[in-house]
Amino acid sequence: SETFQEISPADFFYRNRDIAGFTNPSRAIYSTIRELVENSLDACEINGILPEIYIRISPEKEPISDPSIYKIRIEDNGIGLPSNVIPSAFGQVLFGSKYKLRQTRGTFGLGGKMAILYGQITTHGQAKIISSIGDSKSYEYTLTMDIQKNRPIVIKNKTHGNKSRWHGTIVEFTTEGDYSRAMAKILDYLKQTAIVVPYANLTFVDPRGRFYKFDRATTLMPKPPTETTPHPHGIDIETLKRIIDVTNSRTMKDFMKRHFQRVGESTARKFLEFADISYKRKPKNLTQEEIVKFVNAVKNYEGFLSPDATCLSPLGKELLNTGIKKELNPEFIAVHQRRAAAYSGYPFIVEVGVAYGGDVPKSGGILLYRFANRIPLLFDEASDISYKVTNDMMNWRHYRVVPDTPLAVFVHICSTKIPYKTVGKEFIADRPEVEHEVINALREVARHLSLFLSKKHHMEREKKR
Amino acid sequence: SETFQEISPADFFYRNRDIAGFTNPSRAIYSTIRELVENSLDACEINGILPEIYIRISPEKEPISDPSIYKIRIEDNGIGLPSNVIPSAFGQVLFGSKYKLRQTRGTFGLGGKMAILYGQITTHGQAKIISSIGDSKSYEYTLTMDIQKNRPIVIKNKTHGNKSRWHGTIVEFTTEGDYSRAMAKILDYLKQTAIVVPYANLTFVDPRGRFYKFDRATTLMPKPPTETTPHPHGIDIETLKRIIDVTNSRTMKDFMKRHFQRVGESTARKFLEFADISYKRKPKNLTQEEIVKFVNAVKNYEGFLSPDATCLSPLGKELLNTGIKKELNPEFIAVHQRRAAAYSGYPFIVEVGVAYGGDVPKSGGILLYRFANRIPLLFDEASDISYKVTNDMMNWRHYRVVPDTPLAVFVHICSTKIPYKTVGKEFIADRPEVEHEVINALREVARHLSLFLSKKHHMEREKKR
Ligand SMILES: Nc1ncnc2c1ncn2[C@@H]1O[C@H](COP(=O)(O)OP(=O)(O)OP(=O)(O)O)[C@@H](O)[C@H]1O
Ligand SMILES: Nc1ncnc2c1ncn2[C@@H]1O[C@H](COP(=O)(O)OP(=O)(O)OP(=O)(O)O)[C@@H](O)[C@H]1O
Ligand SMILES: [Mg+2]
Ligand SMILES: [Mg+2]
Repeated sequence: SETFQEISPADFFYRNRDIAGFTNPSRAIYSTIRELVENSLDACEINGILPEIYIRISPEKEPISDPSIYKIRIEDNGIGLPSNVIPSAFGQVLFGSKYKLRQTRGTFGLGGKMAILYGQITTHGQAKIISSIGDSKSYEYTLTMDIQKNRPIVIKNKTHGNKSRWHGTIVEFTTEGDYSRAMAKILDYLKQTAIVVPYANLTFVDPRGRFYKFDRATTLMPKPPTETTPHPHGIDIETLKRIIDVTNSRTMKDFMKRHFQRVGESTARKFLEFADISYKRKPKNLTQEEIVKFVNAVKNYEGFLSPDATCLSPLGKELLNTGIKKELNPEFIAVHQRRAAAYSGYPFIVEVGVAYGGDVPKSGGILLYRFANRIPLLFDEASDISYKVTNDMMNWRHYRVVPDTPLAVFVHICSTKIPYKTVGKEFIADRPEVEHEVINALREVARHLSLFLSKKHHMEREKKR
Repeated sequence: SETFQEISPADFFYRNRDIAGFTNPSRAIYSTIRELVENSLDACEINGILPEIYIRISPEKEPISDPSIYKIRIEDNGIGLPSNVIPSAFGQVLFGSKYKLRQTRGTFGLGGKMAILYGQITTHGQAKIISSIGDSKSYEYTLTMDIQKNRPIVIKNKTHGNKSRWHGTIVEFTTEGDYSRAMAKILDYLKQTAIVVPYANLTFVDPRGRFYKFDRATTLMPKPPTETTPHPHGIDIETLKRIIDVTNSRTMKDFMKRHFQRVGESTARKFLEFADISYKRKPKNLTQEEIVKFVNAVKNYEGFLSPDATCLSPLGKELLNTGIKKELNPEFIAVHQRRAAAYSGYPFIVEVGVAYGGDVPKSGGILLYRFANRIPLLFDEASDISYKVTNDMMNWRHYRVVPDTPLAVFVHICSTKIPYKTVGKEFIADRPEVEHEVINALREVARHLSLFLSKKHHMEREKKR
């Protein structure tokens, strides 16, 4: 007869770590760096801090013979963490500060822990975390993860004075990595991060002691993304019940206005009339049938304003233009930002750029750069919606683009919830609303490219005469 | 300042249900059916029971206007469940009987719960489970899931007499689905399941009351897969520490022989000598350094026998041949089963078939059928390793195959751990060892195809003279 078992979420992601991007020492060291950098950038940007991030990978033994043991160290000047949450933030899977409706790189409460977990199972090491929120103290923890219980084990715990009122976080641990195989991707990741985060100072020291400095190109930071309330179209029975549980509203009308974005007096009344629920009804008294009625009505009601995108923080045309120019020095650039759209109640903005000539490679198809919430996506290109739109759906011939045209396409999507297909955050699912935005954005820049190419063609023919 | 939160695994997969294949009502009803059928087939096969599975999707309101509310009911004659685990098996995420080293369809402890969860958040319904292990009692539970706590809530609980000593499980709940959009995929899934599970009786009744019967083509069942012990190459520090925790071995030599597959007296001694660990050492006394030394040595030692594949249950050439013939009635078939291989200590067997002519479509590229542990994979084809090998790596021209050749390729992989790329089990990651097996298997059948095509070509030229 069968034996039954429950496992913790840490154990689940330990057993299935390839699903989170920790497949082998080469992929794991890449995922380690990207998860840590994304945590540091979030910790700076959310709080309007110009990021200063220092990353070092140093060999634990020489000579290096990959795969090898490395010490990973990352330092940032972000908001830091309060002492009491440090062990859980770095030692408990499904714990974090990003379970909100807000545009952040982090979303699962898992990434930093996966990096530490992989280091622990390959080197038996301990992770050291030092952090301060910028007050008079900084806190140092040495910890390991109890994977079966999904609990941090604090080995050591020190409090230091913080005279300089430094704020930030330092994370240090050992891990097995194949740096020589991952190097190109790691450098690519940092370089592309510098394109979309041009206000950050990134310093990377590799195992051979080589310095890579990505100096900030501007001190102008885009407005930080803000937390928003749910849109009615994002509501299902579970979400509704949770809001009812915590509400102080004494009427359904007030409930609608308080808990949903962009619902005012008249929208609330009209919707409740459409849903056939009395606007005076006490939310906590709704019956099961009324809850189902509400959720069905919310899906069918067409009178809601579209989701508010002011909470989002897109790159902007200027930043995208500058980044593409710096990366490819092209003969021609066109960028376009679509108006905000939504899928399942989540607002999102698509921004694209197309570059022609200059350093754009002449062969090997269209060079595609993909970004989501300012994160460069470097793997599984062929599974991504942007790849499908760029290569299968766009009719480039219509815009005078032929197989050998040196073309690069940049796609950035920002949202309160990026529809990643996997926990490893490498590609985006093909949602029809997202597909619609990407293809229309590409057609817009392709139009400008087409005008340029026809002029260029015309001038070249003139020259020949 | 940031606020921190921990969430349960049920909450994690609720928020990220698209990662588990529950994206929208059309995809969700497909995923619901496949997760339930896979549970029923496991419950039969693991125990050598000829499967009798009955699936019914019935509309909760007429006329149907998709997406719509449906009642889902599935009955099987499998091994059933003991009363005390029924609530957790169907109401607690990351709970199950398949966290073992054994070839089963289930692997995550999540699928059945996702189906019930999606039904609950779209219809506020309750799930009814009736099960018996074939003794004098059967047990009926009505339950819902507390998603935030990841605990089942038992609403009702009845014990019935079981005079007929029936064994099996019945699962029933309501869910929102878009059956008209999902219908083709659901029927395809059942039809392809019948190909690789020809000893099962499957009955499906759709929302319009139409019966689809897939009668068993044979009563011969392949030997059931068995549970196996870890192979040394599958060991990391965490796994080693867990085995040390539970071992009764008093020497490292005995530890090696008892806990690892295919390690006998001489292999144990030779390996421990290679690892520079005394074979008399008590496992529970190993120091941290010795644990690291052991794990590093295990990766580098080349004297281990390859992982034992006798625990696996491949389809077999005859079954594959019969299934392909029944599906496509081709002019020519070739099938091949590779010898067992391994990745990361997990044994796997690749079996392929190629079919030409008959009902194979003449256009639209090579028709690819993918299976893993006898599960048909119907989505995300372009991301799957078999697609890449079939379309990007195979040089079909070399085998006389041209763009309009009516060709179908079948790939089945069985393993104690299928390297799925996602929790939704729709495509397989490109592990180099798996890629190697698939391409060599395809070349083998392509050779036979090539001989056939050249004969056919020759005979057609003869005819023309
Ligand atoms: N460098 C840092 N500075 C400040 N806070 C941090 C830092 N790194 C991690 N944290 C905190 O620890 C939490 C957990 O991080 P972790 O990477 O595990 O998950 P996440 O970033 O929330 O989501 P994801 O799994 O998508 O990365 C974060 O939510 C954040 O609150
Ligand atoms: N029809 C059934 N008959 C017998 N046992 C069942 C049945 N359905 C589910 N179970 C039991 O419930 C457990 C949980 O099922 P669930 O589908 O949630 O996870 P799983 O099958 O173990 O893994 P996966 O998430 O990969 O499907 C199973 O492991 C099995 O023990
Ligand atoms: Mg993170
Ligand atoms: Mg299952």
